Amino acid sequence: MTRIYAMANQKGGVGKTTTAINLGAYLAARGLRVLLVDVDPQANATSSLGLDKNQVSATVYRSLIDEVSLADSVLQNPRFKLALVPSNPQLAGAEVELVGLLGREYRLLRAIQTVVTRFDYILLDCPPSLGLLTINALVAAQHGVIIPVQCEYLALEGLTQLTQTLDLVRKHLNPKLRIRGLLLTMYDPRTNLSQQVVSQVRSHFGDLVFQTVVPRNVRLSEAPSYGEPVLFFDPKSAGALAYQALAGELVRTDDQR
Amino acid sequence: MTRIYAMANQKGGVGKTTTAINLGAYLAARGLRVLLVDVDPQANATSSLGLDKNQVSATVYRSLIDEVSLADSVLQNPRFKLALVPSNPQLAGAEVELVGLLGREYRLLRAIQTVVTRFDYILLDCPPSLGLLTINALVAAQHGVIIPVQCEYLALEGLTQLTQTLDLVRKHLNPKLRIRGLLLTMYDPRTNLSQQVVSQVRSHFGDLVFQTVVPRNVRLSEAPSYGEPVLFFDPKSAGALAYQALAGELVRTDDQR
Ligand SMILES: Nc1ncnc2c1ncn2[C@@H]1O[C@H](COP(=O)(O)OP(=O)(O)OP(=O)(O)O)[C@@H](O)[C@H]1O
Ligand SMILES: Nc1ncnc2c1ncn2[C@@H]1O[C@H](COP(=O)(O)OP(=O)(O)OP(=O)(O)O)[C@@H](O)[C@H]1O
Ligand SMILES: [Mg+2]
Ligand SMILES: [Mg+2]
Repeated sequence: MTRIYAMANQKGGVGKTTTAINLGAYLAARGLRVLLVDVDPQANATSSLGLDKNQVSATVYRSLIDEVSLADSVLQNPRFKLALVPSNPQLAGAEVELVGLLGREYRLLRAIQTVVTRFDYILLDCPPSLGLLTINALVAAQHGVIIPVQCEYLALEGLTQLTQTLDLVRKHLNPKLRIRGLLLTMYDPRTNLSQQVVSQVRSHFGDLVFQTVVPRNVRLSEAPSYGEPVLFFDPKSAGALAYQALAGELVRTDDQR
Repeated sequence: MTRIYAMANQKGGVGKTTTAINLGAYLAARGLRVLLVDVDPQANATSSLGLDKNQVSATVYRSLIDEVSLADSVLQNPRFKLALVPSNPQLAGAEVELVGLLGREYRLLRAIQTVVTRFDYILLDCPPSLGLLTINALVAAQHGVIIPVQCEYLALEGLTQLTQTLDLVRKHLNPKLRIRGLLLTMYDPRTNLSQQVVSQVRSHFGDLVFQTVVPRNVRLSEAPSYGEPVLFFDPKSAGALAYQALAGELVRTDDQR
């Protein structure tokens, strides 16, 4: 059974891309077949894996707009054991171009059907907005959405708006949409703010919050400049160990469902 | 002469809102008349000043879509000496609703004309995207765009895409659009990454980069939870002193133009 998860949160800079890349890498390291789909025009997931976003032409855009099979855009990275459907800045136009297209909210879901049986996990990295690209990802995310929550006040505050959008998508587009889990990121034990955010999120969302908390760790922000997941950049770092633990927690709790 | 600046960068979480709020507060503390316009559906600038975004109804949305005079949406805060045109989640619909409207890229510029003479500075807080809301702000920003750049690799990487978009807006919509300055934010002197990003941005953009660098400082991220600029929350903090210095640098270099 292939599990499809979207990393979504309209608040910017909360760790969506970092989670997609590093959770993906640790799932792949466990022998699972993993596909990352970069649904963000910033193409940060693409560049975090060492690709030049201005050089790739077979991207998710072609599947969303030109209906080219997604299978034709899948790039394999044998070293990371990760597959990627890349993005490039052309995708920025899709937010508007999708508006007039038939089945505009279901295009990513349809495109993913052509590759779904080849993978155990498909992770969708979303842009920091609630437009048609993120909506497409929320419709395609048949097993739920993973919400990275930075341990900061403004990120906490944005959760209401996100859950309201999830309710709308569930009502009108994807009745199966659920929260797979909230992931607390950039936790800094030295600040009261971090601790307050963790306790508020846990008290409000209960078991929906992953036990694993990702600490603030500079190695996570350095790894993208080397074009590799933290597993390959510094596997002993606190950030790496957290994403390794998250992969274990996800697989374990998936198996129980 | 009223100066209108947009805080823009499609990379999420780089300090756009933090800069708009705190730069605005320190400009106001110098006796200047300052208006903040929250052009982000997340409404973080609105909530950072203590307002409940779900309670405000007179927002920038009404001026962009319903052509209600912007003057009717201006809220004065006597304590902070700041005026604000708030936002709320309804603005998320504007990205799509604007697509079919005449003069869709100029609606914010037109709306601002009704209030421009009342202020010395108008600061526009943008969402983390390059859609029609940010485009409207870039067209309205007659004196330029202030680009917060987080001292991280992915934020550095995104600058090329941003400058390409600025070139397009300058060519098709606002020939006067220029970069007023790049502001390095969340600088952490303990990490090599921060230092590398600073030296790369300075070597690439030269004098366009503000001398003032904003350090990573937890007081800046705590202040929004109290609904006040850092000037009122902790004026002696490193973050506060940096934004005070930025206000001084901006005014000094504006006067020389
Ligand atoms: N746990 C962490 N510790 C330190 N830095 C981190 C951590 N997680 C992410 N970062 C860094 O913080 C920045 C924001 O993270 P990231 O880009 O993954 O967030 P995002 O939600 O995908 O952003 P956007 O909204 O722009 O898509 C990046 O520079 C990243 O390298
Ligand atoms: N210099 C700083 N030191 C520490 N924290 C900061 C600093 N500047 C901003 N922050 C915090 O980092 C987070 C991101 O900043 P902010 O929300 O201002 O960025 P943004 O670019 O407006 O984000 P978005 O893309 O979501 O609009 C916020 O929680 C903010 O409080
Ligand atoms: Mg991202
Ligand atoms: Mg903001």
